[in-house]
Amino acid sequence: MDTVAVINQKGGVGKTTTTVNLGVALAGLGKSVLLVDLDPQANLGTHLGVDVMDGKTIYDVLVHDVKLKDVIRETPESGVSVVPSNLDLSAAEMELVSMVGRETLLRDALEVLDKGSPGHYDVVLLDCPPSLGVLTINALTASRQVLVPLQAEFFALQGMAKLTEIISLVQRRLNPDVELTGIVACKVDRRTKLTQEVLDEVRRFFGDRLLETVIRPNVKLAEAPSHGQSVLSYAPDSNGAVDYRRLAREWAGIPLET
Amino acid sequence: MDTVAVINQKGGVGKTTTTVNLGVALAGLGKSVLLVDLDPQANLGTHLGVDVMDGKTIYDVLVHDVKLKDVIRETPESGVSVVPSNLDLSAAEMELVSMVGRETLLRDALEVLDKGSPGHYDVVLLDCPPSLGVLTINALTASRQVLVPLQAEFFALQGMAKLTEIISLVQRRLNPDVELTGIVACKVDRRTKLTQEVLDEVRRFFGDRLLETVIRPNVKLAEAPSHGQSVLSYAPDSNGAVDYRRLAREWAGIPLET
Ligand SMILES: Nc1ncnc2c1ncn2[C@@H]1O[C@H](COP(=O)(O)OP(=O)(O)OP(=O)(O)O)[C@@H](O)[C@H]1O
Ligand SMILES: Nc1ncnc2c1ncn2[C@@H]1O[C@H](COP(=O)(O)OP(=O)(O)OP(=O)(O)O)[C@@H](O)[C@H]1O
Ligand SMILES: [Mg+2]
Ligand SMILES: [Mg+2]
Repeated sequence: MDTVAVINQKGGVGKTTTTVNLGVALAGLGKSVLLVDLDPQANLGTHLGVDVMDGKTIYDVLVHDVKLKDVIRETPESGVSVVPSNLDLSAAEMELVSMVGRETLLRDALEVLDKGSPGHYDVVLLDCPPSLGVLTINALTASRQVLVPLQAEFFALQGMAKLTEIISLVQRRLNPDVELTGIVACKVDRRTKLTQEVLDEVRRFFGDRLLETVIRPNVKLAEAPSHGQSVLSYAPDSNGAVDYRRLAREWAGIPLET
Repeated sequence: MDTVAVINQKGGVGKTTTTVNLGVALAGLGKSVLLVDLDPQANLGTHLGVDVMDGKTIYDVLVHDVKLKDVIRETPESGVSVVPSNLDLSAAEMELVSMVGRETLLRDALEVLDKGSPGHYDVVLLDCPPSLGVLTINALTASRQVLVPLQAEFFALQGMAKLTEIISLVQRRLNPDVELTGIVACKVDRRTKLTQEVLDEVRRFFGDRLLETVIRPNVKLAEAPSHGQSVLSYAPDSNGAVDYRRLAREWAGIPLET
């Protein structure tokens, strides 16, 4: 079971959009995929039409010791299941802070899931909130890989410096296996000067961890959530669908088509 | 001293961009303006060329009882001063949680500032992080007005429901004077269907609290931070500058030009 944390404390860069569409595209390559929403905004569940107001969620797993297998929901996308969050999760940040072992709650819950049904899920993607608090630390402690969606904006570089600092802190103290595996540039409009400048800087610092695939701006990506679908189902021939299928191949190590 | 919290837990919608450019535009109308950064990302200070790695910040005010007047920095924009944050502020969320009176620290610090130099600042804008944690609660407790930058996206409406819930919670328990005064639509591209649908919904729920002025997408707004300036200084004739000057007039109750 490969667990990947999708993280960037900068808001609105495409974390949820990437978690949903990369997840569905990986399922399209035959992988069995679990998506976990760690963001109190609960956008991931809503994006796939899951009712986040009803039933148990990740909140119950972290705070009330409910098992992950009892909160997993099916989605309209075949091969993709979801653990929704709900708005109570923002209270969880405060509740978790004083709990012993607060940083390893998610890791332990995923271990129980994997032991209970070994090999059931090939890939687990963790959608993180736009912060570096205890929920994001839980994701880093539970993952071996980190995927960073990045918008080519001026603030991106300042954010990356802090994020790499936090990742190495977690590596030293909680999870020696976690590492920043890839950065995917989102909403990339190659025509603007600022975009090229920022991507050149990111490539200078991170080398080939900046993935080859970029995600172009595409209104179908913004429309798909209101239909409760991934872009791959909502508009399979759109730029958004093409880009996320390509990202899935690159992430899975399959040679890219031209 | 009018204190306004600029809030939206949805990330990347234009909170920092609005705080900086509305602030500078209000100074252009003759007001003396203080901008306070409550976001650990520290984007506000960076946007105005302030060195956030050096010297004391809002972190010291909230956690070490330093006075606000000792952390205020001047900026290149006349009539605008800034209280920067720094990356340590993300640790503050955890440190503050167990402190008594943790929600009123900012209100008390602003009261001391106002008593020390009455009438020195006409307007204080508080730039909030993309979350509803203890820093945002501090902003709501310290303010009478709330300005919500909103991107016309599917997730916007779900977020507004939770935000109005939190505002009424703070009204009941901590600050009876706080209210949602205005919503400003940012990055509005009137040509897309999704945009019109979302703005129609927002107008249905919030009526004339949805401000008349909208902020159009404008690359100058994204470029200005890399020059350490507001868009009003960087590109005074751009759509971004025109829109934020108009927003300032609407916010200050000055009749709008055509
Ligand atoms: N490539 C793209 N083209 C067009 N719109 C996009 C693209 N990627 C994301 N979006 C839209 O941009 C907005 C922000 O994306 P998203 O919500 O996925 O970001 P996020 O990083 O998860 O935000 P948050 O920090 O609030 O969790 C959404 O409205 C989404 O539909
Ligand atoms: N009207 C606009 N046109 C073009 N770009 C914009 C506009 N408003 C904001 N931006 C850009 O969009 C990005 C997000 O804006 P900003 O950082 O102000 O949002 P935020 O809500 O403060 O984000 P966070 O939730 O991370 O604090 C920035 O790169 C900014 O330069
Ligand atoms: Mg998200
Ligand atoms: Mg901001």
